[in-house]
Amino acid sequence: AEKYKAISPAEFFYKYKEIAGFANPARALYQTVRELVENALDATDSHGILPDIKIVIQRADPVQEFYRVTVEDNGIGIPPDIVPNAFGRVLFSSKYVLKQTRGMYGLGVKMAVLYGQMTTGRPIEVITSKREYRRIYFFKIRIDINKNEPIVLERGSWRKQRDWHGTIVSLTIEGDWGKAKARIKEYVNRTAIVTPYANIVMYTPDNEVVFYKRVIDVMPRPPREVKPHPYGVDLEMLKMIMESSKQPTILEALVENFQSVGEVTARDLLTRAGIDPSISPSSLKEDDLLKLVNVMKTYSQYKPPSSSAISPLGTEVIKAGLNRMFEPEFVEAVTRRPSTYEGHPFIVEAGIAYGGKVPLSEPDKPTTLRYANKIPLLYDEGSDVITSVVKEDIAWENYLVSFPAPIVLLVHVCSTKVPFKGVGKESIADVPEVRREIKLAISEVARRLRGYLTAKQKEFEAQRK
Amino acid sequence: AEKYKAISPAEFFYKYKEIAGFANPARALYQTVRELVENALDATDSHGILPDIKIVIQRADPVQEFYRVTVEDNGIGIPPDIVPNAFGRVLFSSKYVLKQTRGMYGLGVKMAVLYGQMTTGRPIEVITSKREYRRIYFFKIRIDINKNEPIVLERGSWRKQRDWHGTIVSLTIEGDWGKAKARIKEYVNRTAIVTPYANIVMYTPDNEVVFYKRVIDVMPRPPREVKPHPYGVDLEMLKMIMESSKQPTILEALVENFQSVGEVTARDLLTRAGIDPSISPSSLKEDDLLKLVNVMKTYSQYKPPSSSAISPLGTEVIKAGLNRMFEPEFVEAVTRRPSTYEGHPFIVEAGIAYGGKVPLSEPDKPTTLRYANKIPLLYDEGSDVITSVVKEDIAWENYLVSFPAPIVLLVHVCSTKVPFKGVGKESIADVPEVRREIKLAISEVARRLRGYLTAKQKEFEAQRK
Ligand SMILES: Nc1ncnc2c1ncn2[C@@H]1O[C@H](COP(=O)(O)OP(=O)(O)OP(=O)(O)O)[C@@H](O)[C@H]1O
Ligand SMILES: Nc1ncnc2c1ncn2[C@@H]1O[C@H](COP(=O)(O)OP(=O)(O)OP(=O)(O)O)[C@@H](O)[C@H]1O
Ligand SMILES: [Mg+2]
Ligand SMILES: [Mg+2]
Repeated sequence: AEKYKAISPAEFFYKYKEIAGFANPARALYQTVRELVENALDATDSHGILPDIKIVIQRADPVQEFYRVTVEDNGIGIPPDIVPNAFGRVLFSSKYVLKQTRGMYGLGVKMAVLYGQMTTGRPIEVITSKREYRRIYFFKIRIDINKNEPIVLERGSWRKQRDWHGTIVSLTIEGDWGKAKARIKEYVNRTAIVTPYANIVMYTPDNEVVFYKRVIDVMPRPPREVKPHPYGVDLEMLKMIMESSKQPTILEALVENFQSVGEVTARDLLTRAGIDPSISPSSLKEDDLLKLVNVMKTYSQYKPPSSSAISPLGTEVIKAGLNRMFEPEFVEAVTRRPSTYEGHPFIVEAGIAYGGKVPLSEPDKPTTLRYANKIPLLYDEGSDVITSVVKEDIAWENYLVSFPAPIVLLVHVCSTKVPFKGVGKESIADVPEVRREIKLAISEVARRLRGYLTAKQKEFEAQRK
Repeated sequence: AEKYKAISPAEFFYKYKEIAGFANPARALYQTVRELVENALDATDSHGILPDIKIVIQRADPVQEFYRVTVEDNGIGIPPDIVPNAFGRVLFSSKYVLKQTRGMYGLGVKMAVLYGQMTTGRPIEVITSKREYRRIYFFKIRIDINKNEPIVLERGSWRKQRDWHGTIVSLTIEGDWGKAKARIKEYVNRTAIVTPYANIVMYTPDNEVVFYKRVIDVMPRPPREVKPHPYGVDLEMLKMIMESSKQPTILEALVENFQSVGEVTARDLLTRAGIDPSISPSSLKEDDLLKLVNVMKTYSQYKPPSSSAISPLGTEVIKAGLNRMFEPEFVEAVTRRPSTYEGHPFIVEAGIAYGGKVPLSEPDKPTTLRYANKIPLLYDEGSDVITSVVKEDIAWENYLVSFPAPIVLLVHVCSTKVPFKGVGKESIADVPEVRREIKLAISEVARRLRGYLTAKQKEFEAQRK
């Protein structure tokens, strides 16, 4: 007889943890550092706070390969009534809104909690306070996997002694520092390249201290939440909007719930869909909704999607980061204008560093640093659209570059929704609009490199005479 | 202010549907056919029923690219009280047990329902009956995305007029037959290669009929559910077992809940963990559980994991499938002995077909047909361990093969848990134990091909004299 049953999202991701990057102890240690650091940076630079991030990885047991991973930030902190769900409920997040952030799934830190629970049995510890609070709050939390609910094992609070705000997250997991350390150090290094405005210090189990000091005070403008663009609409979204709208008419419901839709545009859309603008939103029938979705998706007279929800690094930040890390003889960066795919605005940025202390590349392609929403992508490069463009769409010889060469290429894709191929966030899918922008961005910085190499060549020949 | 919220698994996979393979209308049409066909085959061949599968894809609208996809099978059917959850609740499945099946996530058909809902608004229709029933049951179902619950829009039943059992699933989605048809046909063709014991007929929107007739009555032995093997244990699993066990002693709880653990072994494990075998399961403390997990994972005297839970194709089925599809001059197949990774038993099988009507391969590698749990894998070959082994670990020239050549290589990995890289089930992760077995299986069939090519060469030279 068949055993039919439902499982919670916590049980699902506990069972299939490899899908979220927790395939083995080495990858789990790497992913845990990632998830905590990405949360810490989201809590700072998305809110105009210059980040101070401390990462501590220590052996937690003399015999077993258990590691205590602690990440501290000076970010916005978390309200105490929110903490249990934030760390103890899978699919709970503050980032389910239309705004560019590193986090998006409501899963990251919970995966680390689950992995700690199943390998060491130890709960996660959280200390947090917001700037306006007088107290600091402390929690020990584990996850009830069956119910997908937090279990608060301990809680406490105390009065602030000094002006502190931020969050300290600590958990103990099985890991493999020997296997993982090169990648973890690479991840922190690559993070520092795109956050030259952050202080990042890491203490390792080998008693090393890795320190990336802040070199600029300029930060990317923080992203602001926006309403969806009509190009991203679908039947279910429109239905949900109309059912929950408190507006008296469908016209006002459209204007309130979509960007780039003012009264004139809304009236135009409704006319084309053959719908009376004055009827109430909840009275729309199935056929009308489908007609309206089709009209909204094919209408060609909207203002383009707002880019206030995306937060590119900017050329100043990219160049500062590449300069600090590689001390190149030549550096350039470009931030493309906003584009969209499926109603989501996105920007592609590229940076190029050449010569100086830039290490020699592979014999067949430039050293390529992939980024998505400011997150360094280190694995699965074979299935990433950036890798594909660099290999197949750029004729490097046209830019006077032959490999190996002392050249580093940085490519950053940022969006309200980066089309990741999996919840482990390691590679970007080959979406045509995005691919096109990546190619244009890389060609742009490659052209500028060519200009430099040509001038350098001329100067060299002039000197010879 | 931050907007903290929880979402249901239905909303999560609706929001991030590209992660499950529903990235665009062409891929969605492909994935919908896949999910329905895989469910139909699971309902037949895992239960000793020779499959009769009918696939119908028709244009559902004169203007819009809407397609009605219907799959009918002669399988075990679904109880009427189960149908709403089976099709309307994400993370509901009969395949969350330790047994090899194509399905595993409890997500597949629900993704298709969600996609139909958001692109056409139409519900899924299900007709089903079990062999022993006198009635046939009918449902029209949509998903309440917010609550992750089914909404039954219509239901009915009627008396059977003839001895029918099985399931008919029909839904209407936006698709792109022009872009998807080559891949859909390839998928059905590749399915037929490993199910030569099935009748599969497909009716396409171009009014074509594709028919793969049953050519053998031999089926792989159906898999049988097993208890977990101690090598796959973790702290959370052991805790859940001990808390829910009705056994009076920890000794009996171990014997009841794990395979390869009889009384002698259980006593040995408990002794090594310093635990009294007569205490009740729920009285174990945290430290004891962790000690016991460590002992169980490192103990070296178990019987190896049972392979009754896995269901390899077998060499007869593989050869019949390759012969029917390619009419080669040479065909061979091998089924390796069971192996394990992380407590999960797995088997790698390989088949090779050469000459005859086998098409010419690429200039650098053999045409490779990847399969996992009898499912053909068509996308993401770049990140699949099989591709990696074929390219990097096999010196084809040692087997007298130089490309291009009229050679097809089939590789099948089957397990109680195939280490897929994503919920879209397109590529297998590089797990060391699995990689090793793939290499050994391919080497084996390549050796036999070499034997044939050597004999053929000798015969050719003998004839020349
Ligand atoms: N260091 C932190 N400072 C402030 N808020 C935090 C911090 N860490 C976690 N949070 C809060 O907890 C929530 C859950 O974090 P989690 O990592 O599970 O999901 P996410 O970051 O939203 O998405 P993703 O799964 O993509 O990481 C976050 O959305 C955020 O609101
Ligand atoms: N044609 C069918 N015949 C019998 N049972 C079916 C059929 N289709 C679906 N089911 C039942 O519905 C359940 C849910 O199907 P669904 O495709 O969502 O998940 P799954 O097949 O278990 O896993 P996966 O997400 O990997 O496909 C199945 O587990 C099975 O019990
Ligand atoms: Mg996160
Ligand atoms: Mg399925």
